[in-house]
Amino acid sequence: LVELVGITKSYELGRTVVHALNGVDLQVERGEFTVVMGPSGSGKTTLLNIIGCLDRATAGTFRFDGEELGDRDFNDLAEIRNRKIGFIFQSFNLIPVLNVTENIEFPCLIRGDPKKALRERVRQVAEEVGLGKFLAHKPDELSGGQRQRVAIARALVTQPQVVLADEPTANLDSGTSEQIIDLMLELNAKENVTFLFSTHDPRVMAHARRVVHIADGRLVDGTDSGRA
Amino acid sequence: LVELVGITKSYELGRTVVHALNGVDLQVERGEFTVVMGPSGSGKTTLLNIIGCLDRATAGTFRFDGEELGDRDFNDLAEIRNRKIGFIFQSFNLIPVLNVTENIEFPCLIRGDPKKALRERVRQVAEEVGLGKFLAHKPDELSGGQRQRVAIARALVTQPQVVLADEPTANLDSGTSEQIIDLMLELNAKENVTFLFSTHDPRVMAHARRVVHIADGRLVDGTDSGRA
Ligand SMILES: Nc1ncnc2c1ncn2[C@@H]1O[C@H](COP(=O)(O)OP(=O)(O)OP(=O)(O)O)[C@@H](O)[C@H]1O
Ligand SMILES: Nc1ncnc2c1ncn2[C@@H]1O[C@H](COP(=O)(O)OP(=O)(O)OP(=O)(O)O)[C@@H](O)[C@H]1O
Ligand SMILES: [Mg+2]
Ligand SMILES: [Mg+2]
Repeated sequence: LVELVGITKSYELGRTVVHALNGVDLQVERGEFTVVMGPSGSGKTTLLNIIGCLDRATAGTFRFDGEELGDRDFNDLAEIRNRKIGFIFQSFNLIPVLNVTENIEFPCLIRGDPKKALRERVRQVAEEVGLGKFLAHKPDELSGGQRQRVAIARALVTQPQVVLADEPTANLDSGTSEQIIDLMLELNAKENVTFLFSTHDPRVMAHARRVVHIADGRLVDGTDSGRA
Repeated sequence: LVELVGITKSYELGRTVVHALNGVDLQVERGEFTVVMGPSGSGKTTLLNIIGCLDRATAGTFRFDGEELGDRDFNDLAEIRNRKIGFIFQSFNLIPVLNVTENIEFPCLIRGDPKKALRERVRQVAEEVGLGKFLAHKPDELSGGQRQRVAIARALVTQPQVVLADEPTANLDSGTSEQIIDLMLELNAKENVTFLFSTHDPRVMAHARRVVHIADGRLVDGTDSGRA
């Protein structure tokens, strides 16, 4: 499903250059439940942003579902993202003026899903992440973990092929985390949805069928613990 | 140091009222290293915001360092906060247009610390949280865990009596978390700085000398595991 060869991502800040990714080769097959782990600043978010078509690599080749995407413009990338990829952002990226329902349904509205069935689906997925009583709340009327779960629901409501989850349980207590992980495991088992996580959470790692280690912008050889 | 009696905090949203805190009684002595834990939405951030003079309770009495603070206005609360309390926000609250150095030194500038000694102190505390090479970076040029550490450094640079830390390690890997916890334990042991955490992180909990449980806006009886 995802094939990265020699991916680099560099940022130029005045006179310094930061190499967030430094020659990454990675393949992710359909149906995987995979964790990328590494120290703070090692390149996890950068990697997920490129796979999720939210950012473009400085160099390297990137194929998603058989298509070479390196030279696509942002509109093409947005089209693919909207149709195939659910993204749970590390910083949630909720829209402050929209309430929980409107934040969750937003990506579906962008791609033109019919509104009537959508509202019922939004209600259902909000219940599954424990937010059934908060549908009318705005983001600043929610706790940190509640906001995180809005971000999770928004990624899942689009019924994506791939979910890229950047530290999706960082603000969640044990019980809520287990609930979320179970939901994701079910989607993986029944719908063959591919999950790629960046996480430090041992509970997520306990369920991963494959763990990939990243340090200083490159995958660490010999630590790829299996093929899903 | 901190005494809360019958604290409630309610939010009115249209026709519903959310009781974020529902009659909290809590005492925190100088020099404690205490964790408040509870499910997402249970009231941890709300509690820390009130103790940190960032918000006011709806009802109840609150004493900080012997002074009754319930009827103080926001300017008085800001004065106390700037002099005595360091706060590590769950959402970091960095100022986007300021770089790492400027974000860390900001609270000291507000209270008029002399600039020359301040810059050296900022550099030192940035090094202690592993950000020595990022002093000129702006928040949007940093990873999630790097931003969290700017928030931590900003709380510690003021040399506060109390540090209120709302999920301070949520975005940090094991190694970085242990480094931060060690730094905090040292300040607690050598400078008698009081630490009150909201956290789900077992590594922080492992070092807590007292754990307080909160659910649905109230402390759960029988679960206060000790007095520091
Ligand atoms: N500004 C607000 N307006 C309305 N309701 C709020 C507001 N802030 C918090 N709440 C509600 O109050 C309750 C407690 O929120 P709080 O942020 O204290 O929880 P928390 O324990 O910190 O949760 P988490 O672990 O998810 O960060 C939640 O149900 C939340 O929705
Ligand atoms: N927009 C940017 N501009 C400049 N540098 C950046 C930018 N985004 C990230 N970086 C740098 O690139 C490196 C990798 O960042 P990235 O966010 O991918 O790390 P991460 O592994 O997700 O870390 P964390 O666990 O802290 O979230 C870091 O050193 C960071 O400072
Ligand atoms: Mg990250
Ligand atoms: Mg909170």
